[in-house]
Amino acid sequence: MGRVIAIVNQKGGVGKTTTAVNLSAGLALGGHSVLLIDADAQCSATSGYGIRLTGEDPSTYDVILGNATPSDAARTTMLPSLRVIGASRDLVGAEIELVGVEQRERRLRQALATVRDQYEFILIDCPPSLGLVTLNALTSCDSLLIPLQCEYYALEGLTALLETVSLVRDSLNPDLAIEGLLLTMYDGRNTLCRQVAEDVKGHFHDKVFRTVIPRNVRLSESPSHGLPALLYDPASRGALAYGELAREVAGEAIDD
Amino acid sequence: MGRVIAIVNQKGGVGKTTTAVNLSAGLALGGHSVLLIDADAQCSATSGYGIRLTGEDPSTYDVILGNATPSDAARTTMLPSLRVIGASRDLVGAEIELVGVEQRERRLRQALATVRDQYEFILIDCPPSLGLVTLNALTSCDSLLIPLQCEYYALEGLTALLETVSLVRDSLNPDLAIEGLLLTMYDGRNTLCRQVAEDVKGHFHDKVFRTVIPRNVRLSESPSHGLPALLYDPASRGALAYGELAREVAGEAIDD
Ligand SMILES: Nc1ncnc2c1ncn2[C@@H]1O[C@H](COP(=O)(O)OP(=O)(O)OP(=O)(O)O)[C@@H](O)[C@H]1O
Ligand SMILES: Nc1ncnc2c1ncn2[C@@H]1O[C@H](COP(=O)(O)OP(=O)(O)OP(=O)(O)O)[C@@H](O)[C@H]1O
Ligand SMILES: [Mg+2]
Ligand SMILES: [Mg+2]
Repeated sequence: MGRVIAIVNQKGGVGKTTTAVNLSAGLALGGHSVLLIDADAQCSATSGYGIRLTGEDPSTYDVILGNATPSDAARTTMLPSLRVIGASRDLVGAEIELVGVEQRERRLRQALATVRDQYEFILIDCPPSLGLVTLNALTSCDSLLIPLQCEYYALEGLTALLETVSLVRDSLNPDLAIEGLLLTMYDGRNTLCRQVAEDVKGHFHDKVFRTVIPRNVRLSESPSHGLPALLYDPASRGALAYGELAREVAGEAIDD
Repeated sequence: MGRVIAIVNQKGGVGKTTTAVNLSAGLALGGHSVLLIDADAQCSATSGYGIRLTGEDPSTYDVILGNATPSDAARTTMLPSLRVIGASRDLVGAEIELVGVEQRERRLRQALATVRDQYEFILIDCPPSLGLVTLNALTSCDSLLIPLQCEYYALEGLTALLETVSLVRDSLNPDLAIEGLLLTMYDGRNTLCRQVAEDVKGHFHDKVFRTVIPRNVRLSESPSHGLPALLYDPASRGALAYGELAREVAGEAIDD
């Protein structure tokens, strides 16, 4: 039975897509079968794998609105055990179109029921908002992974996100758990960054992943080559960190 | 007659709020009367000025839904010629509540008609999405300022934004102009950053502000003190750059 993990944070630019692309690659390189769903109209995770959808291709929008099944929409990638459901710009419209629809928060959950046991991991990259598309992801998943930049505005946004999570748990998805908080773009030379990291660890304890993702230029270069950093520059600090995160998420031993 | 400038980019984390807070401060310190409207449910620009709204305080949500006038909602700040209309979390709900409302994209424009000539500049900080709240900002403004991080994913998002702008120009706001593209978090040592900056200047020419905002830790520290960098550390490279941007936006001579 696949674990569905939503990668969520309404704060923008904290590393959601970078985590979705590189964690999915790390899990696939580790031998696990993975489905990555790009639920962001920006289509970043789709382009992070070098995929460009045409108007005819089934997308996440079609899966949520029920026009295509996840199996139709899942595309192969350069990694044998990874498939990707790409996003398209019409997801912007979904936020409005879903308002009047029956079971509007449960559409993705219903759609994913047909593929849950074909993958060990299903990851969902979310847009920087708490709208109906993100609510669909929070209603479909078993747990959520929260990338967190060690910055003041990012820390401020955490309370709103955790409140939304408990609302979803009460009404739409009672078993929703927190997979963990992931510190991203960490730079130990920066005092504010160190302080925020200490605050988060002091407050969330073992809910914070032991793996910390450093700021590493290879992570921001790799999408322009349509490759995860684990394939673009496997020895880079960014790629190594996401490899370690994949082992931690999969429950395998990580190096201390 | 005040110039209304929306600070927009659906790509997250590109420096919209940092620009809204520090450009409004720069204009106010330059002697101009300024109104800053925080239209993002994350309330970052509100907290960037050390403002915390209580449930009783009128907010941007109330102004858009017509429950309060901009004059009721505008609060004083530590800068004499700057007022701020703060955001609150209920803006998240506005994206859904506005769907069924008459003239749903023009609400903010209608509300601002009452205060336009009381300020020389009205700045609107937008959320990282192209939903109904951002559409309200695009329909209200004379021009838009697009902060752009020199990164691959940020560049990709530009096409979608410019297409939305031309749609808004055709149907809702015929005079909508581009104030300019602002390069943010610029780090000349980073090859990708230099390449993206060259691409953008090569493509958009004089639509790119001459002022470039460097990556500068003081800009990310100042919000934790509830102050713009121009007051927190006026001699810092980040504060000086935003001072220069304010002169450029106001049409005053800038240093070469
Ligand atoms: N550890 C890192 N080191 C250096 N750059 C990074 C790192 N993680 C992400 N980036 C870069 O920072 C920017 C923001 O990251 P990303 O787009 O993954 O965030 P996001 O949360 O998905 O953004 P959005 O809210 O727009 O969806 C991107 O340009 C990305 O390449
Ligand atoms: N020039 C800069 N140098 C260093 N840090 C910066 C700079 N500009 C912004 N930051 C920091 O980068 C992060 C993202 O900036 P900011 O929050 O202003 O972006 P945004 O576009 O408003 O994000 P969102 O899409 O979530 O609204 C913040 O933590 C901010 O403090
Ligand atoms: Mg993203
Ligand atoms: Mg912002």
